Amino acid sequence: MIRLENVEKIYRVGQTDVPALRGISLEIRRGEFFGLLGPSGSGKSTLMNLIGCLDRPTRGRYWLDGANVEDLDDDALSEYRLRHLGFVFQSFNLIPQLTVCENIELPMYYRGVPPAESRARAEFLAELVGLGERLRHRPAELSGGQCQRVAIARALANDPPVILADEPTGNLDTRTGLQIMELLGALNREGRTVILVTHEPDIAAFARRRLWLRDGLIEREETDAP
Amino acid sequence: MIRLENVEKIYRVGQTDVPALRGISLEIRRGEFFGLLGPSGSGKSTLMNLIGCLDRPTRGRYWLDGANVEDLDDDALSEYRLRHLGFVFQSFNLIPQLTVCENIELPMYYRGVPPAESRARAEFLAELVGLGERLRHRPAELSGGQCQRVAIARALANDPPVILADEPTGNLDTRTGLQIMELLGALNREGRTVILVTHEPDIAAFARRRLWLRDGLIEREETDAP
Ligand SMILES: Nc1ncnc2c1ncn2[C@@H]1O[C@H](COP(=O)(O)OP(=O)(O)OP(=O)(O)O)[C@@H](O)[C@H]1O
Ligand SMILES: Nc1ncnc2c1ncn2[C@@H]1O[C@H](COP(=O)(O)OP(=O)(O)OP(=O)(O)O)[C@@H](O)[C@H]1O
Ligand SMILES: [Mg+2]
Ligand SMILES: [Mg+2]
Repeated sequence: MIRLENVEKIYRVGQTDVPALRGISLEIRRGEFFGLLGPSGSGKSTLMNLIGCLDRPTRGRYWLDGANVEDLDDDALSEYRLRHLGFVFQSFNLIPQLTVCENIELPMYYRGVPPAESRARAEFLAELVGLGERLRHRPAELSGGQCQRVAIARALANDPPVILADEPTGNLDTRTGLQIMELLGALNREGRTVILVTHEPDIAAFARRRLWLRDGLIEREETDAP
Repeated sequence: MIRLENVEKIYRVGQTDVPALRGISLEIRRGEFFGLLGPSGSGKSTLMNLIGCLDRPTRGRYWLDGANVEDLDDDALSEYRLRHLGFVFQSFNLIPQLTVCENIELPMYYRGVPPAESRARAEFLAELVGLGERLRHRPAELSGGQCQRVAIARALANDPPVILADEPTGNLDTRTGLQIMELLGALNREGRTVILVTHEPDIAAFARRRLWLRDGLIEREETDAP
């Protein structure tokens, strides 16, 4: 379903090359719960951005549901992302001028979902992450963990078959974090693919297959018995 | 050294009052390592902002080193903050247009430290948090955990006697997080007061005294034997 072959990502900073990913090959099957771990700066978010079609590899090949992603132009990639992927960003990336409700509705708005329907679903998702009382707040009027939960709700707006979550519990207390993981676990059991970056072992334990990065390369892998 | 008496903070959102802190009384002595825990939305960052003189209480009194903070005007408060407090923000608050080095130098610049000296200290602090190779990067060219480490280095720039850290390891892998905590522990042993928000028990364990908030009130407190 998701297949990377010798993928590299080199960033250019001034006169220097920063090789964030130095040759990644992996395969993630439909319906997997996949965990990505590794030290700060090891390339996890970079890899997530490539898998999530938010960026393109410098070298290497990437297949998504059999389609070779390099052959898609930016519009096609954008459309693909909207339909297939829900992304929880490490730094949330909420729109400051929009309310909680409007932030969650945004992916639905882009897909042309009628306002009454997108509003109802946004309210449902806000309730699901414990923010039913914060619908009219703007991001600046929220706690860090509340912002993170809006980002999670937004990622689920179009009910995507693939959910990418980059440190979704980093700003959450243990109990709220586990509630979010239970939610992701339930979505996974219903057949959705979940790809999760985390540095917390208790959170990583929800992923049946786990990959460690170090300095832009795969260091090791673990798979639980079914 | 830090004393709060019946402190309340009420935010106004549209027509609604949000009582983020509903009556907090506490005392933090010079040189303590103090931990603040509690669920997402319970008021931790709000309390940190009050202690850190970034905001004022709606009601209640606040003494800092014997000075009644309500009697200080905004300029005096700003000056006090610059000299006495180093703040690691939950969402980092780095300046996007400045490099890592310039971000760390900023508090020194405001204090009139000569450029050669502030540059040398910024490079030293960047090394200390493992970012010696990232001095010329801008925040958009950093990983989440690297941004967090820049925020930590910046908080230490003026060598403040009081360090306030709001979730300083939320974006760090376990090993890097523990390195940062060792650093804070060493600074504390040298006599600095450290006030830390965290939701991770292993991180909270570095604080000898710990307070739990729930819905804007103190729920319980723990102190380790000396
Ligand atoms: N600027 C603001 N305007 C309105 N309400 C706010 C504002 N900042 C915080 N709040 C509200 O006050 C409450 C406490 O927020 P605070 O940021 O202190 O929580 P927290 O304990 O730090 O949470 P987290 O662990 O998620 O970071 C939350 O319910 C939040 O919605
Ligand atoms: N836009 C960019 N431009 C230049 N360098 C970048 C950029 N984004 C990331 N990097 C660099 O690439 C490396 C990998 O970054 P990445 O964000 O993927 O790490 P990460 O594993 O997600 O780290 P963390 O756990 O701290 O979030 C880092 O060394 C970082 O400095
Ligand atoms: Mg990252
Ligand atoms: Mg907070």
